[in-house]
Amino acid sequence: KPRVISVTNQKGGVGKTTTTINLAVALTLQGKSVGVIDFDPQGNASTALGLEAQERLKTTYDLLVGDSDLFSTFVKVGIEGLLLAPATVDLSSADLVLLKKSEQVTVLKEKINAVDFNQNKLDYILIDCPPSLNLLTINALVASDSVLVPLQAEFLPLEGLSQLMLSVKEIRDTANPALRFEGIVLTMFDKRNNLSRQVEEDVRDNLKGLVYQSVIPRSVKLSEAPSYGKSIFDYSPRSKGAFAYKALALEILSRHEVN
Amino acid sequence: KPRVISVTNQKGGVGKTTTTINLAVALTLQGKSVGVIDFDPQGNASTALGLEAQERLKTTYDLLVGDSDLFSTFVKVGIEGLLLAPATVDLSSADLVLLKKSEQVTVLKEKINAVDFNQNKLDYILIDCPPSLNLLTINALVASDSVLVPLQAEFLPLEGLSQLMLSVKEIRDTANPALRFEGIVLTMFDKRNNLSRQVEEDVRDNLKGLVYQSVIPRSVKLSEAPSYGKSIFDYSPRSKGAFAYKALALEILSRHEVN
Ligand SMILES: Nc1ncnc2c1ncn2[C@@H]1O[C@H](COP(=O)(O)OP(=O)(O)OP(=O)(O)O)[C@@H](O)[C@H]1O
Ligand SMILES: Nc1ncnc2c1ncn2[C@@H]1O[C@H](COP(=O)(O)OP(=O)(O)OP(=O)(O)O)[C@@H](O)[C@H]1O
Ligand SMILES: [Mg+2]
Ligand SMILES: [Mg+2]
Repeated sequence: KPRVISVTNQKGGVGKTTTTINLAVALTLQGKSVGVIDFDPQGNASTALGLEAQERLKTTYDLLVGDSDLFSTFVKVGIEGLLLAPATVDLSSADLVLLKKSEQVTVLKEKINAVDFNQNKLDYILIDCPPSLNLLTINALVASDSVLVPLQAEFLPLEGLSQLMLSVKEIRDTANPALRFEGIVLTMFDKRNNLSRQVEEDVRDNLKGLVYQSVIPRSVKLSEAPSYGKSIFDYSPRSKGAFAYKALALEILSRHEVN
Repeated sequence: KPRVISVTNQKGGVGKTTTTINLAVALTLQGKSVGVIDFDPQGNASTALGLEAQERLKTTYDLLVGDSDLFSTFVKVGIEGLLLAPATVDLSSADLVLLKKSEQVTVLKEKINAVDFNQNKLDYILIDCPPSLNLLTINALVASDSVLVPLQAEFLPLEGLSQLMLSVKEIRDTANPALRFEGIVLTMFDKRNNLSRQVEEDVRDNLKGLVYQSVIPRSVKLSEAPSYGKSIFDYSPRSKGAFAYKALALEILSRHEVN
């Protein structure tokens, strides 16, 4: 069975989507097969991987609310080893529909468990979560083995971190005892900026081994790549953003291979 | 009756909170009295205005779900002419509670309409919305005269704009016929960056008069100020961020005084 990782942080604009898609591609470049589940009604991960809105026939709305199974929702996006379950804005009404079902928080978990992974090989599933702790995010956390938290190295994003950690603990205590922290990755880091360095110091002091050594620098190329529907590895493979996401992938793999 | 403006964009991290609080203070410096309603469970606007979590006794959760009225929720935060209705993380469960009520989307509107503004003078109410189009944001839009949209000058944020405009139109057609666009303000703008300039050109070509002339530049001081609980006007009054938010306030006032 693949390792399922939710990429989440209720603070907005911290680099969840950018981390999900670039880490996914970095893992494929290390020979892994990866499924990306776009769980944000904005559909940013689907756009950033180059799938136009009109090409999203089966979506994560159908997966959650309809009777679509995981592998009939996955599509290829022209990147070797990568599959995408795309999202459209319909997903924003999934919350309300799920509330009326008896199974509100385990729907995604069941769809993943229903797959025969001997037939359909996958090493990783990455779930790009929306910026809130709503039923979509809860479904993702309940379905996951671990949580990866992108943290923008600024003050307001740092404030929400303890709330997020409490919510993850609550999910672990109530619905998913296996859920643990994959790690915290600092994003949009600017080493010339005092605030960035201060946040890094704070987080490393308090959370020690949870924080990856790899840090994602602020880089315009990372914000340009989505407008071409390309990962950083296609758009600008020798940029500092590409090296940083490759380093993050290697660090994550080294933690898993050891365990 | 004050002019009620929702500051909203379902895209995360685009500068909603930064715009709400700094515009609010800029308006007070022009002699206006302003109420800020923190409608985001992260409570970032409350933090950025210097109100510690343990000082938030009556909150917007009590306003929406309990029987607190608007002026008993407002507190002073040491800024002349400014009142704040603070938020805590409790607000994240307001969605679920509102769903069980008969009145789901008009609760805030009724709390505002219940106030005797002859007794309690206010020129503006600014509502800082969370990064989603959930029941909290819908309550804010239904209660508002207009919508102010901070737009980060990048590709992924631009993508969500048409969706937001559709949602505003839907609210206008169903629940609040008076709702109109206050305007779109470009944030975190970096004129050295091609992408910023391209987004500006796109938006001005397509949306013409909706886009303010005033543009908020990317400025580290704006991201540092919240860690001191201060607006940019207290933290760094001669910074480019302070001048930009003053210019935005003057532009908004000139549009209102004329009408
Ligand atoms: N390291 C980086 N350097 C520069 N820009 C970045 C970086 N990471 C992300 N960005 C840009 O910052 C913006 C926010 O990033 P992104 O959309 O990935 O965040 P998010 O957490 O997924 O947002 P949301 O909360 O809306 O889902 C985007 O325009 C993105 O292109
Ligand atoms: N013009 C600016 N220059 C530099 N940094 C900025 C600017 N505006 C906002 N920031 C910083 O960018 C981050 C995101 O801004 P902010 O929190 O105001 O966005 P938001 O839209 O309210 O986010 P959310 O979607 O989580 O509510 C914060 O760390 C903030 O301090
Ligand atoms: Mg995202
Ligand atoms: Mg905010």
